[in-house]
Amino acid sequence: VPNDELLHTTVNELMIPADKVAHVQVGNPLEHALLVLVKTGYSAVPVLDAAFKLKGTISKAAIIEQTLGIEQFEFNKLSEMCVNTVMKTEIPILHRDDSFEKALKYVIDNPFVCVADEEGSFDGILTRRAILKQLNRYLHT
Amino acid sequence: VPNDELLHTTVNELMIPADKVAHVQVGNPLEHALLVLVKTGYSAVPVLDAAFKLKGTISKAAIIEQTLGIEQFEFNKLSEMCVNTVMKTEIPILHRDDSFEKALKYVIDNPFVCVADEEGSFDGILTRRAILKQLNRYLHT
Ligand SMILES: Nc1ncnc2c1ncn2[C@@H]1O[C@@H]2COP(=O)(O)O[C@H]3[C@@H](O)[C@H](n4cnc5c(N)ncnc54)O[C@@H]3COP(=O)(O)O[C@H]2[C@H]1O
Ligand SMILES: Nc1ncnc2c1ncn2[C@@H]1O[C@@H]2COP(=O)(O)O[C@H]3[C@@H](O)[C@H](n4cnc5c(N)ncnc54)O[C@@H]3COP(=O)(O)O[C@H]2[C@H]1O
Repeated sequence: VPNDELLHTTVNELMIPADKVAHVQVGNPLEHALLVLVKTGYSAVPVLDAAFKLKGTISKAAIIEQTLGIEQFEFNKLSEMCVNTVMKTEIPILHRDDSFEKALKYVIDNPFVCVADEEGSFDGILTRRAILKQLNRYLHT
Repeated sequence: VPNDELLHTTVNELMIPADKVAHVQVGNPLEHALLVLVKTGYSAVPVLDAAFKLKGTISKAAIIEQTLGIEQFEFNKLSEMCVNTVMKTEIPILHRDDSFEKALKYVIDNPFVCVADEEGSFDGILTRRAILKQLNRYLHT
């Protein structure tokens, strides 16, 4: 059954490992977080604490939204606020041994999903691109 | 052959039609474009001209990058520059009757792909989410 191969792929084989993932620290001011996002070119990245535990994700969108004042953008606010007040903490999480099928379900609504172990230590991320490349490979064999 | 159904789906069946796609006009100042992106919540949208022809795409990332000065972010620049100087014009384009397979290839490297007709009139967009939902449907039948 051709589907078997695809369905037996695990998150571990498709994820980007932690050491290759750009991230920000939970205590950083928003201005620093925005700089990291602009320099790495990513629209959103994981947020970790000093012990490398996963705390949430933060996006350019969420940061810019903070600057939306009544009349115009108020960018000075960025140096006054921290990542922890703006980050998203309710995020889906995958484990290394989760199936392709579970990963696919999660990326339908999320450009990327964080991978962590049972202690909450950050392992990496699973991206839509990885799922799409795997699908493309599978359709061409 | 189960793959047949998937491969016979066309862009037309999966795309978001033009009237449901947020966009900006080629002559808008960057400050206006950023406001549209922040209010609609999208990280990037198509750029059209007054005749509804597709001109390119513009992202929050590209706009924010313009504000990156030597020492800090210089947001006043946003009212001084227009969409046409910052938009991406080298973009992949799909046609309504293109195959699922061609669409899949394009979304591997692009979160969304613009759909246009031979005259360059904007028809809609094909998103990664649409491809992933179709894959999920196919794996569950
Ligand atoms: N430096 C680069 N080189 C080549 N292509 C690039 C790129 N930056 C972005 N892209 C392309 O643009 C897509 C959307 O990137 P975005 O930053 O919005 O959204 C990204 C970003 O939020 C996050 N992400 C991906 N790789 C990351 C990394 N190494 N570190 C941190 N976050 C990452 O996962 C989301 C989905 O990534 P995905 O690969 O599916 O999809 C990526 C990829 O196809
Ligand atoms: N208002 C909303 N409601 C529900 N979910 C939302 C949402 N806004 C964003 N998302 C989710 O976040 C993903 C990334 O959105 P993003 O704005 O970065 O990237 C989007 C955006 O740049 C563009 N896009 C999608 N729908 C659009 C629309 N109606 N008008 C203009 N651009 C659109 O296509 C990209 C990929 O979209 P995709 O659907 O694959 O993936 C979307 C979707 O899964």
